[in-house]
Amino acid sequence: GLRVLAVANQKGGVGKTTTAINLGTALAAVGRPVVIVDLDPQGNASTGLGIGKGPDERSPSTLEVLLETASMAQAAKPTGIPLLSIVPATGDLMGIEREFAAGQHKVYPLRNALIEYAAHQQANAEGQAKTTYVLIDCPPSLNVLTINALSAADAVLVPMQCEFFAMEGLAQLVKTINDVRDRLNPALSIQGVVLTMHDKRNRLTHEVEENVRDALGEKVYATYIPRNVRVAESPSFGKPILLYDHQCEGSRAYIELASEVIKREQQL
Amino acid sequence: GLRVLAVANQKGGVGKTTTAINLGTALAAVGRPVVIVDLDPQGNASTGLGIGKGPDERSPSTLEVLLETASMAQAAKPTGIPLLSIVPATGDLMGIEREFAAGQHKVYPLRNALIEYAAHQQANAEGQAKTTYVLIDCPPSLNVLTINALSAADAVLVPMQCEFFAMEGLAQLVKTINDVRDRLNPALSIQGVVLTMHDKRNRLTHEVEENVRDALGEKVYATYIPRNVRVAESPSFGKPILLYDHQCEGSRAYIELASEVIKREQQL
Ligand SMILES: Nc1ncnc2c1ncn2[C@@H]1O[C@H](COP(=O)(O)OP(=O)(O)OP(=O)(O)O)[C@@H](O)[C@H]1O
Ligand SMILES: Nc1ncnc2c1ncn2[C@@H]1O[C@H](COP(=O)(O)OP(=O)(O)OP(=O)(O)O)[C@@H](O)[C@H]1O
Ligand SMILES: [Mg+2]
Ligand SMILES: [Mg+2]
Repeated sequence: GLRVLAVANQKGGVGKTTTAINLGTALAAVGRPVVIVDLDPQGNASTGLGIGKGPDERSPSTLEVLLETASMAQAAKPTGIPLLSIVPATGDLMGIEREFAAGQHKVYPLRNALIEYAAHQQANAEGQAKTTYVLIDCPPSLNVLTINALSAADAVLVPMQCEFFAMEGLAQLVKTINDVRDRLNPALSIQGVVLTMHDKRNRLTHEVEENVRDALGEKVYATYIPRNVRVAESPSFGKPILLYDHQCEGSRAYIELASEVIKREQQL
Repeated sequence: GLRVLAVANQKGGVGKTTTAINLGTALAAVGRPVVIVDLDPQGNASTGLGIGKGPDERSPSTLEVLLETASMAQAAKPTGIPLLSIVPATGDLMGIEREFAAGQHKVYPLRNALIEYAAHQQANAEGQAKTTYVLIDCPPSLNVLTINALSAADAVLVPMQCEFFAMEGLAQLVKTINDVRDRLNPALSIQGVVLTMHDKRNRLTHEVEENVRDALGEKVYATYIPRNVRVAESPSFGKPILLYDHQCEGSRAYIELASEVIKREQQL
């Protein structure tokens, strides 16, 4: 079957894209099939995985999946990494917000597309037992694109930067998740919160970590992602950190996070 | 008169709020009256300037200004810093997006509110010659809130992080600025692009800086803002960096940026 995780936080620059790319790669590295859905019109996850911007390189894209003119299976593209594919995004995705807001479309086509994809995977599974993970990289907003992701997801994975403003938007995010659970998707829960850009030398990091663990307890993964310049460099080579520098702290942290995510999934 | 700058970039976490707060403070420090408009439902600029979250501490807020139930003059609150005030934001601002998108309101109330404010300033100026700067802190999205800011602004100030994804969203931002100029606000231009979180020790910083200066030339300010942990700490004390640690590199950079902004304004 499918297991869909929305990687979401409306605070900008907290490591959503970096987590979708590298957690996705780490899950694939331990044998789990993964599809990343790039739901940000900036298309950072697509670029970070080396998908070009030429005329057809991103077609069909997430836009066509939301407009229901292409299926997930048609839009998912190989990344060169075994078991990892991505449904890429282009700037055209920006237009959908206006279309949905004006009420022209069913607002939740991503949910339907994933249900169809699950059936497709099932039919082609040839007895493959492994769960396919779908990681949805959300834009920094609680807009109609992120609501689509929350309505389609089984759970939410929330990256939180170890910086002062980290806690500010959390109440809004939790309220939005609860709204979507009540109205659209009764199964939706927070799988976990991952601390990112953690810097042991920095007092602010420890303050934020203490606050976040006090407030959210068990929800916060034991694994945190250290601030590591190799992680920031890797997308410029179109590669996840595990390929760019698999020995560095960033890679080890994402491999650890992958095993913690799998463990939590198994406990459900 | 008024001079309105929208601090905008849909890429998240690039230093929009940090620049609005600290450039605003630096302009006030050299005798220019400044009003910051917090246009982000997360309210980071309001929190970073020490505005509490108690029941009335942020009322009226930016929401009431957009709904035209309060004027800018009524909503602008003192910050404790001479010549610097802020129109604060609350999470309720999120609801406006749905209201605007559904076509219930004139889409550009911020522009009207600022025209009215300019008249108000003029009437109360008692011969004060100085221009009042209005800095609008935009959310990380090209949504109806940011379009409001662009329709109300004289120019745009674009913070760009010295990281790989920095250039990715630029084309979309420039296209949106051009669209707003053609349809709504013929005077709109880019005042400048400021490089943020610049780290001399980091190869990626130099690569990005070279790319950005090649692509945008004169538009890029000579001043860049260094990555400096004191800058990240200051909002946790509800203070701008100039008050928290006026000797540090971050403070000096924002003071330099303020003089460069003023110089550009004078050349117009
Ligand atoms: N562990 C890390 N160490 C160092 N840099 C990092 C780390 N994680 C992310 N970054 C860098 O920080 C910046 C922000 O990360 P990223 O773009 O993944 O955040 P985001 O939440 O997806 O942003 P947006 O809100 O714009 O979608 C990027 O330049 C990225 O390379
Ligand atoms: N020069 C700097 N040195 C160190 N840290 C910085 C600097 N500028 C900003 N920061 C930190 O980086 C983070 C992102 O900055 P900020 O919140 O201002 O960006 P933003 O563009 O307003 O984000 P959003 O897209 O969510 O509105 C914050 O935690 C801030 O404290
Ligand atoms: Mg992202
Ligand atoms: Mg901000």
